[in-house]
Amino acid sequence: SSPLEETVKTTVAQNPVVVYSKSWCSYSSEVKSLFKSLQVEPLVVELDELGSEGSQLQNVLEKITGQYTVPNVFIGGKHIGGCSDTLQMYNKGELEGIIAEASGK
Amino acid sequence: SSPLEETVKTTVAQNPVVVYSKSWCSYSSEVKSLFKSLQVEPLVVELDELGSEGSQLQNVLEKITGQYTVPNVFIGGKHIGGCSDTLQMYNKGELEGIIAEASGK
Ligand SMILES: N[C@@H](CCC(=O)N[C@@H](CS)C(=O)NCC(=O)O)C(=O)O
Ligand SMILES: N[C@@H](CCC(=O)N[C@@H](CS)C(=O)NCC(=O)O)C(=O)O
Ligand code: FES
Repeated sequence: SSPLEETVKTTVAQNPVVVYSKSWCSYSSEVKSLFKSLQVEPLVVELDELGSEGSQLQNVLEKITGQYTVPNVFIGGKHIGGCSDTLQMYNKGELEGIIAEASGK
Repeated sequence: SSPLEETVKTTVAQNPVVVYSKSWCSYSSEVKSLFKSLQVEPLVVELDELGSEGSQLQNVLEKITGQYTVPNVFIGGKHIGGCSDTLQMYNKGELEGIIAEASGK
């Protein structure tokens, strides 16, 4: 496991909600807005603001999760998916529960 | 008016539906899918596939329309807006009419 892989694994283990995002991407904005409306403050990693490390991270995320696209969402260390996956969970009433669990509530 | 400005003006004048897009952008995909579902074939310009001309075009579009973001949609030479604007027009039942008009039907 590479250092960058370890970094990602540590990040998602230590933060209840993590969003790997791109700052100018509307799907990423939608997911960030959703969490904000639930009064949750995710750790947001803007891949486009990290120069070459950003694309390396995007590749590592694909290796770990099978998902190359953004947004890439983790809750309680668990890979949730992208924008549609997260919205679907919210619409099914499942999202708030797993957030509460991950936040140790 | 610069050559590139003239290019854009000619493009939107000569093509009933034009979408300035980015190939990996989900909002751009949504708009392209909408037109496809209406059996309309827009002229699609993928700005990310045009190297430096792509970003120049994006700047020219902002100069002409006031809109920097993608997708950037024109129907019958008229600036419609982005993804939300186009979807809103569709939901109001206005989109199909202006497409028909622009296609000379
Ligand atoms: N269905 C996915 C779509 C994800 C997607 O296509 N993301 C685009 C941006 S909107 C992407 O990551 N494209 C490649 C890139 O930006 O590197 C979701 O809901 O998250
Ligand atoms: N509300 C606008 C959002 C447009 C937007 O923010 N587009 C993003 C991509 S999803 C953009 O162009 N960002 C700057 C860029 O990609 O250069 C719409 O519905 O089209
Ligand atoms: S880049 Fe446009 S929706 Fe993600």
